[in-house]
Amino acid sequence: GVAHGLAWSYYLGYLKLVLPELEDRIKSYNVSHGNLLKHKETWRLHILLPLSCSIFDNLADVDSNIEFLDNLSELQINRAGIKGRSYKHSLYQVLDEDKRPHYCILEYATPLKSLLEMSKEASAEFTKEDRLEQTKLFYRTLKDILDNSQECRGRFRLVIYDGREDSGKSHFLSKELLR
Amino acid sequence: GVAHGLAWSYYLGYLKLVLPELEDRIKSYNVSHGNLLKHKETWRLHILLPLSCSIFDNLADVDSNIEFLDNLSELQINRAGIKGRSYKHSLYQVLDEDKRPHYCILEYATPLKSLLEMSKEASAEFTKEDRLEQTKLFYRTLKDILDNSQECRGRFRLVIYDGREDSGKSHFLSKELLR
Ligand SMILES: Nc1nc(=O)c2ncn([C@@H]3O[C@@H]4COP(=O)(O)O[C@H]5[C@@H](O)[C@H](n6cnc7c(N)ncnc76)O[C@@H]5COP(=O)(O)O[C@@H]3[C@@H]4O)c2[nH]1
Repeated sequence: GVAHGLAWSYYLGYLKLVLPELEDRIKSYNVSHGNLLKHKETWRLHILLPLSCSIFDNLADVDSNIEFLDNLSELQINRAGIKGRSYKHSLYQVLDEDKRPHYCILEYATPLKSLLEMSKEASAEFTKEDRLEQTKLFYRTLKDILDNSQECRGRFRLVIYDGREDSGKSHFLSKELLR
Repeated sequence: GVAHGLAWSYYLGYLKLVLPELEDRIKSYNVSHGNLLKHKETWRLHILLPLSCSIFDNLADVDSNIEFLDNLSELQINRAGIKGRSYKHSLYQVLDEDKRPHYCILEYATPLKSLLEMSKEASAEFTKEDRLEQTKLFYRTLKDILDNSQECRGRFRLVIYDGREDSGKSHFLSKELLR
């Protein structure tokens, strides 16, 4: 199915390549940035999975307590004919309910953006009902793959939520990330 | 199906973003590199589609007449939480049978690498027979999508071939590209 292929492609073409390299990138970031990410439990890629597929290119638009800080150093790999294809992660400051800052490596699961856009293209023959079903299947498949992956153990956190919460008022997402 | 989702994702999440920007990148490359890409018919992304899914990370290994030259300037887009996600294309020198150089923007269709790797993962439940069928479906679906895409018209060439040719001896791929 659609979700099956996207989950495997997301793992084989991205997470399996980048997650084993994450710890080194965080360590070198800490060296040049005063040991900002102190807590090793946060040394993970937080992957946002809104079941509504509502993906924002700018996280501050979702929750004003979340602010872009910096990118970690990029990884460059010669891949399928592209020389030095670039892979990078973004570091965010997340304020808690007392406005204290925490730091978090954060991004949406990009394949959900494909699912959203497919459901808007008439010729893709992919309805909104298909999309919800495939989004849940994407999550279950991805979770299974990652739970069985040696290379990725302990290096990610899947943050699944409805996606239609009014995050602006409630600061839903920052609270969810800091749980 | 798997191929349906990968073809749509490849279009919506990559080709639709990068192909409209290709001409500007070629023009600015020409300004700083003595008008190297002279022939406008070559101002296209040549997308390699070996039906065998045998994808090489280094094209010179496939055909010694094909040599990496340079990357065009990268495109950076804020996408799904990644600030300045980088998209780049590689420019290759391709020698013809008289050893004269031609220039070509070239890369494999990345989803074929996912199909290949899925067929090697036992838990993906995806056989080599599935893979060949899905690769053909990927090509047909992608061709349909691109033929109906205003944004991508005239900016790509799908280069489909078996993939098991002994390109090294016969220089199959360079000849195919220069046809
Ligand atoms: N040649 C090439 N150069 C690129 O820069 C590129 N970016 C995407 N793609 C291909 O387009 C399609 C859609 O991409 P999407 O981002 O939705 O999914 C991507 C995305 O969710 C994740 N991923 C891959 N590279 C990155 C990256 N650099 N940053 C974040 N996520 C990434 O893993 C999925 C599979 O990636 P690929 O298997 O490399 O092929 C993709 C895919 O077939 C590319 N293909």
